[in-house]
This record gives sequence, structure tokens and C-alpha cells, in this order.
Amino acid sequence: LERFRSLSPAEFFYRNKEIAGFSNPARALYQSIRELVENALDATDSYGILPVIKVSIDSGVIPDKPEVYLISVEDNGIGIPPDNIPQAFAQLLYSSKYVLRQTRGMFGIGVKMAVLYSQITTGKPVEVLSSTINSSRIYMFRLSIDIKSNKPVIHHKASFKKSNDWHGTIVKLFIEGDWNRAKSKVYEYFKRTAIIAPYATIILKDPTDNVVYFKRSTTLMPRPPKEVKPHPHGVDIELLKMLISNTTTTTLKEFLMEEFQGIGEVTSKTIIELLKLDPNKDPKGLSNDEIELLAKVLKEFNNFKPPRPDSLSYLGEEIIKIGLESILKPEFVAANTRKPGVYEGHAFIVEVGLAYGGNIPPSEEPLLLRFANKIPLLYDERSDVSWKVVNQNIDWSLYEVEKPAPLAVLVHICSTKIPYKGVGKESIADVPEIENEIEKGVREVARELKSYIVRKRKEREEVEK
Amino acid sequence: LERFRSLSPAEFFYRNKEIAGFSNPARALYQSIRELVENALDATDSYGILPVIKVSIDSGVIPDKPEVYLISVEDNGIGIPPDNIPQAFAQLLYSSKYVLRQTRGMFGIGVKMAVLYSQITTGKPVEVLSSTINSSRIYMFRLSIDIKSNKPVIHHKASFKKSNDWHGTIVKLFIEGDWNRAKSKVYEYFKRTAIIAPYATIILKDPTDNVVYFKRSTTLMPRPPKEVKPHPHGVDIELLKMLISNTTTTTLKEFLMEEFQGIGEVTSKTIIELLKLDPNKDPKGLSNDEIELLAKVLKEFNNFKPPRPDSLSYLGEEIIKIGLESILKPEFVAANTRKPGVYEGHAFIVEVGLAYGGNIPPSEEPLLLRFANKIPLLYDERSDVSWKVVNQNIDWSLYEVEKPAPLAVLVHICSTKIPYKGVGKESIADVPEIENEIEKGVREVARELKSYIVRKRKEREEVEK
Ligand SMILES: Nc1ncnc2c1ncn2[C@@H]1O[C@H](COP(=O)(O)OP(=O)(O)OP(=O)(O)O)[C@@H](O)[C@H]1O
Ligand SMILES: Nc1ncnc2c1ncn2[C@@H]1O[C@H](COP(=O)(O)OP(=O)(O)OP(=O)(O)O)[C@@H](O)[C@H]1O
Ligand SMILES: [Mg+2]
Ligand SMILES: [Mg+2]
Repeated sequence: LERFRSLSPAEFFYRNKEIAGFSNPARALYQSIRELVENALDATDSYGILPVIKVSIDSGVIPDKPEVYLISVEDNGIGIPPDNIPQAFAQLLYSSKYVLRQTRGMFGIGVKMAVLYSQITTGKPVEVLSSTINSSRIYMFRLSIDIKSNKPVIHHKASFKKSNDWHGTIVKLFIEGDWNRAKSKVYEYFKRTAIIAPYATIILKDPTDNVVYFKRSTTLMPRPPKEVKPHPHGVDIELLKMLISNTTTTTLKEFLMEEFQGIGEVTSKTIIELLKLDPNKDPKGLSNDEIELLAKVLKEFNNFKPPRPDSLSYLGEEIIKIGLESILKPEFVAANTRKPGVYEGHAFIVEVGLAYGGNIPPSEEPLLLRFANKIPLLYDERSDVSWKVVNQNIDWSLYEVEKPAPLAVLVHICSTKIPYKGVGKESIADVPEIENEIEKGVREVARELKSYIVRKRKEREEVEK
Repeated sequence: LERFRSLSPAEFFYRNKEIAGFSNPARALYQSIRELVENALDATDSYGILPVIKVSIDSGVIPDKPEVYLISVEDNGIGIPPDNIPQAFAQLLYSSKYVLRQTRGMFGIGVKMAVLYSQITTGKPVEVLSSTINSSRIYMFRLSIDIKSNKPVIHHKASFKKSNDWHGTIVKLFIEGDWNRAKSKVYEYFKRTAIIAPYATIILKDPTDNVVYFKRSTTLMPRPPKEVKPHPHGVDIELLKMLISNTTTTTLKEFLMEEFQGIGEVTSKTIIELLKLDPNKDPKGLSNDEIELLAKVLKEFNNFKPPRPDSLSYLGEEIIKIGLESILKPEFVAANTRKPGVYEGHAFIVEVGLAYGGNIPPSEEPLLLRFANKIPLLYDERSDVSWKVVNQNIDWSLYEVEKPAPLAVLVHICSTKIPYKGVGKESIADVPEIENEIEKGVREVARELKSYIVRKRKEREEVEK
């Protein structure tokens, strides 16, 4: 006889933590550090604050448990209001990033997985200190997750008056990890973060007390991405029902103009006429059949303005070239930032960079540096759409590249929704619109490389005469 | 200012459906079919019932929507009690498989994703008919998911008296799909299911009304897997707390013997002495520090019996060879079923098969046939642990195999918990214990291939003299 039961989201992710990247102690240590750092960067650069992030990893913090590390991450970001702190850190599927704007976070799972893993391997609560920009107080919480109910357990809370105008967040948690196995990936993660967020200053102290100061190389920050309304091409029956039930508009004409981007008054009227509906009808009065038809028409209509790219924040070709030069010391660099594209109503921008020669060691496959919404992706390379493009769609010999070659390719995808293959954010699905843009971008920089190689070869031949 | 909100599990999977394999219409059609078929197979072979499964895919079922298909899957399984049907089909994270026993299902998500996708692309409810073995009635429901609350919406329900002793389940749902793009993968899925479950009869009618009758090739069924208790090596602080809060035992000595497998009376006393605790203490009276210490001792103690493999159901070398012969028509086959292993307290068995020559077309990489708990895995091959072993850990030239080679390798992993990388069940994480067993199994059958190749070469040389 089958025994039926339901799981809370916390129980589900507790039982299936490898799906979130927590598959072994080394991987868990890496994932915990990156989840905290990505939250810290979101809390700063989404608000035009030049990030200063202090990461400290201590070992030997628990007498007879050498494999337990204390991870501490401090940022100068916007902080978290005290009423939101317990759920933000101890309730799965709770987030401030469930909106249409480019951020690193998107699932409402990241920090909770670190807290969960900490709890099950060490039994210790997470400690959070935070103060928002206009607040006069700093709030402190020690929290753990009640797994069965997916609710926070507050072990301790306190607040004290601020003596200066510090704002930001400090997160401390104990994690069973494996620094020796995680070390090279952790360092690689910070090095690549320095490429993709050159305006961020990050100070990293590792368990051997080695301190690395990733000093910002620029104070120029891209403008923060704006929150936008859904684009009608991203609509489906359920989204439409949710928009209708939440809307404060009272006519269909207003509803279309208000709840979507890209629909002006003329377009709104056109759509409504196509459906033979009354523009003054209350959207909450639409029948299921009418909603279904409206979804179909919105998806297929071809005259909307394309999705607004101000929900996105890309790097630009200059920053990409500077970043590649600083870490790879190549003899040649090229970059291509593509025009905005759309998939399922989400705007996206693909950026590609290429570096060749110099200090890059020759290899059979190009060194692939993948990024999504300014997050470095280091694992699951071979199931990522960029790997497929760079190693399967492109024939490098057509660009005068002989293997093994001293070649590196950077791919950065920005979107209001990155189509990750998993909640651990390591590889990206091969959505056709995105794959096409990556390929075009790679061919663009590959052509520039070809001109360079051909020119260099001619110069050598001249010299040899 | 950041806007915080929480999502229900249904909202989360609605927003992130590509994480469950629903990334485009072709993939969604494939995934919906397989989720229903995997449920049908679990409902039969877990109970010793010879499966008869009828799969019907109809197109043109909605007048102006050629891309909408009606999928219908009928099985002769144990059926679902009427009280459980609404939640089983319309509440995310609801399942009867959250127990320690080998089944295809494990997440409590599969059929709900198909229902969700059906709902958002067609607005139509799922229809379920079911009757359990001893019931005199068949129950019918039409259901959809209230996404905001993650609760079923019952559009219609009915029941009627059974006129015969039919038992089983029929699921019907409308899906927006792409049969042309999905077709080859769908057929491949059924062909491989025929290898791994040769006792199952499956009748498939596709949208062109082509009917394929996968007739069972044997009535021999492996004994159904048994549900087991957790093994102490799989313990962590939270699992221990849950077992303690649910236990009906009243002494620590009983608790250890009752709630775990592999702990007899002597071992229970030994563990308790190591902890300097009183064997008659009520487990519910343990302090957090005592629980933490107990978890540590249980994880590190080396004298438990290994996990019981009767929670598993593997194929065996005969069935693997028969399966490979029937679909590949090779000149040589070999198979190796490994002894049970353990990872994180879960028992697992790895089985490897190899086929060479005959009708197998030569290729650079071996044709890789992956299975987990009798499910064929067709996507994300290159991020799977088996691909890594077969293409990176093994040097085939050491086994007299010259590339391109007419070579196929089958890997089947059985476990009470398959470490999938994602909830779409397509690739498996490289857990070291499992990777080692796969490698040993592949080397075993590769050695047999080498002997065969060498022997054949000698025979040819004899003939040529
Ligand atoms: N350092 C921080 N500064 C400000 N807010 C933070 C910080 N860390 C976490 N938060 C808040 O807590 C919320 C939950 O964080 P969490 O990492 O679990 O989810 P997320 O970042 O929204 O999504 P993801 O699961 O993709 O990381 C965030 O949305 C943010 O509002
Ligand atoms: N054809 C069927 N016959 C009997 N029971 C079924 C059938 N289909 C679904 N069920 C029941 O409904 C439950 C939910 O199915 P669902 O596919 O959502 O989850 P699961 O199979 O348990 O796990 P997974 O997400 O890994 O597939 C199953 O656990 C099973 O109890
Ligand atoms: Mg986060
Ligand atoms: Mg299932």
C-alpha cells in the first residue's frame, strides 16, 4: 500500500541538496561562498553602490572538527529590513528578486541552502547583522530553518544603535567543507568576478590566513537595471490570470497598457478589436475562453515594441577587453556586445570576448569563461550552450586557428530570466534565440582574430625576406 | 526598495519549468510522455504486476491548434485511492515515493509538471480515471492546479461501479508540443525501455496513427524492491531529529535498533556506551549536543552491516545481454552486475553492458545507453558521470578497440536515491563511490571484449595462412 505525503519546500531541498549544488563537502563550501557573495553583489551594484565585500573563511573553529569552516561575508549594500531577515535567510522560496529585472539571484533558494547545509552538518544557526541605509539601528539575528514547516526559528535577536552611517549586511555560518579540494575553484571564482565586476573591491581571507585584495580597477559602474513589466510575448494563460486578478485597472484597454510593456494606446485598441471585445470591459470579467484567446493573440501579435533593455545591465566591449587583458595577458583581444534579443518575452543581451596568444597556454579546446548576469559559471561546462557553440558549432580552422591553440573565449549572457538548467546555476539551456546570438558573437570576434593572425603572418614573412 | 515575497512550490516550478525539463514544446512533449509512463511502470512492477501500458498521442484534437496533442496513458497498475488523486496530480511535492525503496519516481513533481504545462499552454484540466485492486468502483476526476496556493482544483468528479476486475489508472492531458522534433527521442525512449524492462508490454499509437506494439519478451520479473529503514551512515543532525520526533520507541537502545537498518542489539549497546549515555534514556530527551554527537558517532562507526540490497531491483547480466542483442544485433555482448555499494547511507548497484560489431555503426565515441532505476536517460549526456567514465577515464586502445569503433556501452544505476543533477532526471552527478563502480564494471566488460577481439584476430590470421 502506497503511503502518500507532501513535503515542504525545505524538506524537498533538504532531501535533494545535490540539485542545488551541495553534492559533496568541497562543492558545498564553494556553493555557500558564492551564494553569499552573489547576494552581496546584488545588494550593492543593483543600487549603484560601489561594492566593498569582505570574505573570511576560518578553519579550526570547532575544537574536534577540522573539516568545519566559519564563512563570513560582509557587504556595504542596502541591507535587509528586520521584518524580512528571518524569512530571507530561513524560508525556502522567499526572495526580493521575483521581479523582472536583471539580478544574480532569481530562485529564492541560495542563502537558505547554505543555511540548511550548515544546519545539517554542524547544527549551528546562521548569524545575520544588517542595517538599511536610512536606519539608525543594526539588527542581529541567529536563525535556523524548521525544515518540516519551512519557517524560520529565531534563536536570538537584538538590535543596537548605529554609531556611524554603516549600512550593509554581515552573514556568518559554519559549514562542513573541504578547503583543499575547493580552493582552486574558489580562487578562480573570485578572479573571474574581478573580470566581470571590475568596479567591485573584494577582500578574501582564506583558512591559511592568506589575504587577497581584489582592488577595484575602475569606479565606473554600469547604470543599475530597472524593473519592467512583462512583455506580451512572454504571456501564457496562467500569467494572464494572475495579472488580471492582481490588477487595479478597470478596463481592458487600460489593463493592456498598464500591465505590459510595449503596448501603447493604439496597439491596445488593435488587440481588443482583433478579439471583438469591448475596450471598457472589466478585465476581471473575462471568461476563461476569452482569456485563452487573449493569450494566443498577445503571443502571436507582431507589432509590439521589442522588450526594453533597460531591465538589463551588461558590461560593454571596453570592460570585457580590459578584463581579459588583465587576467590573461594575451597578445590580442576582441569583444562584441550584441543588440538585445528576446526569448519568451524576456529581453537578453549576449556579450562575447576573445583573447589569443601571450600568456595563454595552448590547448585542444579553447579556454571557456562563462558568465550569466555577472556570475562566473565554473562547473558543468560540457552541458552549457556556450560550450556547444564554441566547440561544436564553430570550426576554428576557418579562422586560421590551429589546435592546440592559445585561445580563450568569454561569453556573458544577461537577461531578466537566465534559462539555467538547474538551481545550482552552473549551466545554461540551449534556448535557440540565445544560442544563435552566442554563435554570431563568437563568429564576429573570430573574424577579428583571423585578420590579426593573417596580418601577423604577413609581417613575419616580410621580416623573413 | 526591495519587494519581498514567497512563492508556493507550484509558483516556483511554474516560473522555472526548464529546470524540470520543460524548456521548449518538443522537450515538453517528450517529458510529459515519460513522466506518465514512468508513473505507470512504478505502479505495476513495484508490485509484481506484469505491466501493460497503452500510450496514445493524438494531434488535431483542438480545431485551430495543430500544435496541441492529447496524451493518454493507461496502465494495469495498483491504481490510486480517490482521496489521494487530487493531490497526486495537482499538488507539487506530493508523492507516495518519499520512502527508502528503489522506484523511478522520487521528487513528487513529475506528473504535476505535465499538468502545469498543459494548463498554461492549453487551459485544459487533466482527466484521471483510477481504480485500486480491491475497489468495486472506478473514480474519475478533472483537475487543475491552483498555482498560487499549490492546491488542486476539482473541476469534475464522478465514480461508477466496475463491471469487471480492471484495476489501474488512465491519465489524459492536452499538451502544446512539437511531435516532429520530439518523435525520434520518444521512440528511442520506448525502445530503450524495452531493453531495461523486457517484461513490460507497451502499445504506442503516435499522432500519425502509427501503432507500435512493444511486446514483452519475458514474463520473468525481478522481485519488487522492499522498503527499508535508513542506514546509520546516511544520518545527519536533521534526519536524527526527525526520526526522534516521529519515533514510538521509548529507550535509546530500542530507538537505534528500530529506526535504522544494520543495528542489532550488540551494536546498539556499543554505540550508546561510546556516547556514555543511558540505554534506557528516552530518545526524545536527548539534548542538541547529544544529538550532534550521536550523528557523528553513527556516521563514523565502522561495524554496521552494509545497507540491505533488497531495497533495490536490478536486471542481472542475462537480461542485459538479451536486451543488447535484441536491439543492436551485435557480434559480441558482455555484461557485469556489480556487488552492492553505498553512498551517504544509500545502497546502490551498478550494472554495465557492452556490445560490439554486427549492426552497430562505427563511431568516434561509444554509443552510450544510460539508465537509472530502469529509466532511460537520453539528454545531457556530456554532464553525466557515465559519459565521463566511458570517454575520459577509459583508454579503449588498451582493450584493442580502434576508433571509430562499432561499440556500445550500457550503464544502469539502481539506488534508493539516484543523485540526479536536476529534477528533469537526465544526468547523474559524479558521486565518487558510484563513479568507481561504473569504471570497474566498464573495465570488466572491456577486458572480455579484448579477449574476443584478440581471439577473432588470431582466427583470421589462421584462416589467411
Ligand atoms: N547580503 C545581502 N544584502 C541584502 N539583501 C540580501 C542579502 N543576502 C540576502 N538578501 C535578501 O535575501 C533574499 C533571499 O536570498 P537568497 O539567496 O535565498 O535568494 P535570491 O538571492 O533572491 O535568489 P537565489 O536563490 O537565486 O540566490 C534576497 O532576495 C535578498 O532580498
Ligand atoms: N499511473 C499511476 N498509477 C498509480 N499511482 C500513480 C500513477 N501516477 C501517479 N501516481 C501517484 O501519484 C504520485 C505523484 O506522481 P508524480 O509523478 O508527481 O511524483 P513521483 O512519481 O512520486 O515522483 P517524480 O517527480 O520523481 O516523478 C506518485 O507518487 C504515485 O503515488
Ligand atoms: Mg541569492
Ligand atoms: Mg512520477
